[in-house]
Amino acid sequence: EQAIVKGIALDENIAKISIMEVPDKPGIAFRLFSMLAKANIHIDMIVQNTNRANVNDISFTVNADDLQDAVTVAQQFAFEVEAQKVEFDKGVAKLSIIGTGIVGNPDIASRFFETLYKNGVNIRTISTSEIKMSTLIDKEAARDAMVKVHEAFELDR
Amino acid sequence: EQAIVKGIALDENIAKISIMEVPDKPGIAFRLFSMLAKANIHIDMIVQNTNRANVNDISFTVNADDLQDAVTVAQQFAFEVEAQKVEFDKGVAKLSIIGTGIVGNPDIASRFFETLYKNGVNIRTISTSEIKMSTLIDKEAARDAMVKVHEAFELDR
Ligand SMILES: C[C@@H](O)[C@H](N)C(=O)O
Ligand SMILES: C[C@@H](O)[C@H](N)C(=O)O
Repeated sequence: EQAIVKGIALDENIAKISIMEVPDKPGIAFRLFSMLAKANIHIDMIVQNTNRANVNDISFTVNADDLQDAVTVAQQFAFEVEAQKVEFDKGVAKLSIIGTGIVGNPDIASRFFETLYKNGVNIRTISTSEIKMSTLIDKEAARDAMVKVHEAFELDR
Repeated sequence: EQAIVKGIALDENIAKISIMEVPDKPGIAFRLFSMLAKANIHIDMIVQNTNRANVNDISFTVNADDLQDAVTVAQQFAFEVEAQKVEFDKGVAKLSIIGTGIVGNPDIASRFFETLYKNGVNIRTISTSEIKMSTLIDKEAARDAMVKVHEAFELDR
């Protein structure tokens, strides 16, 4: 499938919450999102990578305005499942490239990540689908990074 | 936005590779995907969660047939950046729910994860977008899990 980048999206109005070292066993993710659902907290993305030593970290992003409520739920959850800690960060933005067939093609990931690297931007989180490749980066760097990525994919023409 | 689950997708023909404890600084993700691009390895998904103590883990999935080539690249990369180790796993499958507005709604994540929990399925990796919520689970459990998730979202009607 031909890989085509169609646009860049920047969401600066988000905050990230990570619950570190939750037990890696069935029912844990369910419990967290069930509690968030009961609290009516709207979720933007969910990221969980591979485990290590029977624990794992679960991260999710919310609208910045919902951070306080989400942290309250996350802390209650962390306490109940005996996770290590809750981390949260409002200084994060989601920068994504959007297109068709884009994940399959590592050249696109490579160019996206290269542009961030060349501008000294650290990639804090990565989550992808066939049509969207999203990164979480420092909010302060985000506007400039978006312009650079736009140029790198020649989207101005 | 109304959240609607339209379908379930199962991909059993994948393998997962994780490079554990890479340095968490700019240029690392670029280097990995640049090497994978040079080796012409087609990527299905990329997952990286929040860091800890200046290191992070980067995971990606490939077509099961490409596992050996991808591991070769991953090991070379891990050596060059002094990562802790490379893990890989062919016994994994990607089970996803597809729809519109689905991530925003934690009730959908909750029901998806609850179904897996009730069937004793451990969720190994989670990656989401607005239209797709993907999990990596044990391949052996995947077919049965797909049927159960299909039922849970009443997609047979
Ligand atoms: C960590 C969490 O995802 C756990 N593996 C679960 O299945 O709920
Ligand atoms: C870990 C890796 O993603 C690193 N933070 C980078 O920017 O390349």
